[in-house]
Amino acid sequence: MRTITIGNQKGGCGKTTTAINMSASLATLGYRVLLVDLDPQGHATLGFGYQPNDLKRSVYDALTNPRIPLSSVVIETSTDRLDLVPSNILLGGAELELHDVLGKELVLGEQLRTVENNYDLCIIDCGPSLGLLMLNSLVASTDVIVPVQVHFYALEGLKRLLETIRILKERFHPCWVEALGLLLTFVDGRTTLSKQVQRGMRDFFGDLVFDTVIHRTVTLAEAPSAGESILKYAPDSRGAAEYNTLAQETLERLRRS
Amino acid sequence: MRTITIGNQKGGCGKTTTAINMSASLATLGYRVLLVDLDPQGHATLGFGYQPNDLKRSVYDALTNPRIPLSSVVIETSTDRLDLVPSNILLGGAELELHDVLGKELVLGEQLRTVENNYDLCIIDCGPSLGLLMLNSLVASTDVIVPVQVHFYALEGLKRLLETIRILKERFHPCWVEALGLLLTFVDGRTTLSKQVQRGMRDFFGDLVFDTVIHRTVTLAEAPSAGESILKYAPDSRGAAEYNTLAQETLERLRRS
Ligand SMILES: Nc1ncnc2c1ncn2[C@@H]1O[C@H](COP(=O)(O)OP(=O)(O)OP(=O)(O)O)[C@@H](O)[C@H]1O
Ligand SMILES: Nc1ncnc2c1ncn2[C@@H]1O[C@H](COP(=O)(O)OP(=O)(O)OP(=O)(O)O)[C@@H](O)[C@H]1O
Ligand SMILES: [Mg+2]
Ligand SMILES: [Mg+2]
Repeated sequence: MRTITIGNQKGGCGKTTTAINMSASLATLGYRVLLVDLDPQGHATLGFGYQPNDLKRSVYDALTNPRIPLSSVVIETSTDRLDLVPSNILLGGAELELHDVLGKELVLGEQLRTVENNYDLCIIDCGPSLGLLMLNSLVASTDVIVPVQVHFYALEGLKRLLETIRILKERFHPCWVEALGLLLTFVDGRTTLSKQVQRGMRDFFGDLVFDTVIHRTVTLAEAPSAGESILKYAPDSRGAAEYNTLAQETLERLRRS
Repeated sequence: MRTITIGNQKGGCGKTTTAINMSASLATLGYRVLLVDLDPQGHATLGFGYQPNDLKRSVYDALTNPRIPLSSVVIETSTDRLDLVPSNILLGGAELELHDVLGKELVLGEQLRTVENNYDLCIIDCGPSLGLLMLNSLVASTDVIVPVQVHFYALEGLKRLLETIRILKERFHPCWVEALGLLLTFVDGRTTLSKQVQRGMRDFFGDLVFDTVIHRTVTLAEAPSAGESILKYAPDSRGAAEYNTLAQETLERLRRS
């Protein structure tokens, strides 16, 4: 089960939108996909029409109580072959609760291993932080995709994130996660600034940058309010086409790596 | 010196853009304004054309070494009557360094008091976190403005922020900061989602929401790359007009409170 972290400590750069829509796209292509909501904000959970506060069990339980099997937390989504490990605000207390636990960076990986035969791919939606949850995600992953919003401040902070990932890999064993790619998001085809930032990103990071970019579109922002992925909400939209193309490019990169 | 925190732990909701352009607007109206960059990312510093890594002294020095007077860190900007306390990545180490210092939440306020006769208004640009820096900002402030990006997830998280501010005020004495208002940012006049979220915000928060809203415009995103406020970069733009109107509404609210 290839496990992909969707991570960037910057807020609002398109992590959840990418996690939701890439998962839906891969499932629609025929893969069995598990999407893990690892953000106490529960945005991926909301984005599939669930109310985080109504959950009887969530990822928090699976992380803090090893006797609760992950399979008892997993719920289905309206997309075939796409299951969800939902999250809610309780997850905000996990870091404190696990503080003195030996192997606290490994708990997510251990739980994911108990279901790995049921899925081909696992996608983990991280919140905007570099704390224990993100660490669990990276340690449990084979790959990481970094969504990067295309604006003036895009480059700086990104170098630091990649450096952080590198340092984490040295400090935690085993940790095989590799950067699968940087995904440019909120692209605005018309502005000079957007073109400049894209070119700057490709000059500096080369092939690490996905060929696929995600343009800013209204339907991508609306889909969560309907509790659906973009493939269901607006299947003919540009957002749906771009996330389908991204899924294909991701599969290609996974095969090559 | 009325001191206004521009704060929201959510990333990319318009804090820096508001801090820069409101400060410039108030200075242009004739007030003496001090803008404090309290984010290790140094975005407000970059937005006025400075390179954070080239700074000889920054807010980090003033916070961690009481023998460095704030006045020796302050630099001018290209806008008359607008000075800047710049920041850089060193500030990221301040929280750790101040960890065992008695009165660590008070250090910014103490430094600001040493210059308060030189300015009418102080604006503090906070980074996206609820840590020691934000705490210093709130404890040093008389008012807080919360920029809120208008999108599906806007309401939840916001209630938690206001609750956090309330709790902080109870725990730290003295702390008189009051919410001056919620500023709706990235408004898109054309989409249903944007209108729905705005209405939801005003229904729930009433008069706390500023009448002025900031629409998403290309020039607001471009101005930082020119190292200028929107008033200099595109004085006839919608962004300039809206931040000027916001400055007026802010002054009105300050007088009434
Ligand atoms: N390409 C796009 N076009 C338009 N809106 C978008 C696009 N991508 C994301 N959005 C919207 O922007 C907001 C932020 O996106 P998203 O939630 O995916 O970011 P995030 O990185 O997960 O944020 P957080 O750091 O809070 O977890 C959401 O309201 C989302 O619907
Ligand atoms: N109204 C707007 N229209 C277009 N672009 C905007 C607008 N407001 C802000 N931006 C751009 O969006 C990005 C994020 O805005 P900004 O830096 O002000 O947010 P922030 O809350 O300070 O982010 P952070 O949490 O990283 O400090 C910046 O590139 C900025 O130039
Ligand atoms: Mg998210
Ligand atoms: Mg900022």
